[in-house]
Amino acid sequence: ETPLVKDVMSRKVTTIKKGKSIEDAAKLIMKGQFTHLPVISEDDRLIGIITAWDISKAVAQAKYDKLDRTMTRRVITATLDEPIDVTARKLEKYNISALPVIDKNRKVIGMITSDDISKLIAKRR
Amino acid sequence: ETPLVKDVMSRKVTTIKKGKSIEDAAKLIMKGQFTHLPVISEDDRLIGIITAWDISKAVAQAKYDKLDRTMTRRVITATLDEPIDVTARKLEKYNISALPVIDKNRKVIGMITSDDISKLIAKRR
Ligand SMILES: C[S@@+](CC[C@H](N)C(=O)[O-])C[C@H]1O[C@@H](n2cnc3c(N)ncnc32)[C@H](O)[C@@H]1O
Ligand SMILES: C[S@@+](CC[C@H](N)C(=O)[O-])C[C@H]1O[C@@H](n2cnc3c(N)ncnc32)[C@H](O)[C@@H]1O
Repeated sequence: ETPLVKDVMSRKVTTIKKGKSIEDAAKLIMKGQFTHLPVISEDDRLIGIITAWDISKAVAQAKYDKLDRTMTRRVITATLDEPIDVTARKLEKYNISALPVIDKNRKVIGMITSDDISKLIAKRR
Repeated sequence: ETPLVKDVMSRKVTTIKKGKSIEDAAKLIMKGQFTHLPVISEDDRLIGIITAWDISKAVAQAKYDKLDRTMTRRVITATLDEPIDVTARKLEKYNISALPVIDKNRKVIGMITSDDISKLIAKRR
């Protein structure tokens, strides 16, 4: 019986509004001890994602831009009833480690990460 | 049959010598498209780990230190013959996403990440 995203995801998600800075993003990532931060519009729709990796790349290039110029715009997402092997294949295909879970209005209602999927293996035995 | 670390890990690993800078680390992370970079001593032993998350934290605190002051010194590691459910439990316990695989001389011979473990779920069906 393959679990679904809604059984494995984390419902507590931190997001950031697009007008904020890279430093604001870095502070949220540090406080929350996570790595992927969905970016949302004024009306709470998902419009991008910024991660510790993107911030690290800004350091590598010594190029600190606005948040909406640094974030990834084409976000790979998951839905509640998606079987997690489908999710795991998306992560592998794009070499990414987390997907925002969205509803049909592009509201972010959860996050599912390779850490969450890996926990299913942690429980065996 | 629980797979072992050696069946699932990546043998191609990038490491960084301790005398390098945070910017050097950020450049390797960007080029390699990974997130965790083991730090090694002059004689190739594992002495720390630096990640995109640590670099992001440096941005959050506007505090750019030497590599060996920013890295995590107490590294959680894996060994070749470790069953991956044990590995997955370590990742969960410490809220980390990757473990350097070391031999008995603390040489880094691989990396195992939650992305690698998640790929086992991707293959089902
Ligand atoms: C190719 S990944 C490699 C590092 C790591 N696996 C990760 O997920 O960050 C790095 C890039 O993927 C992007 N990324 C991460 N999660 C994403 C997602 N769900 N959708 C689209 N891009 C994503 C980040 O914005 C970053 O530019
Ligand atoms: C608590 S984790 C949270 C973010 C993400 N899960 C990760 O692994 O980076 C962030 C901290 O874990 C540390 N870390 C990552 N992998 C580690 C490992 N194998 N052993 C010890 N510390 C590690 C990093 O240096 C960073 O300071």
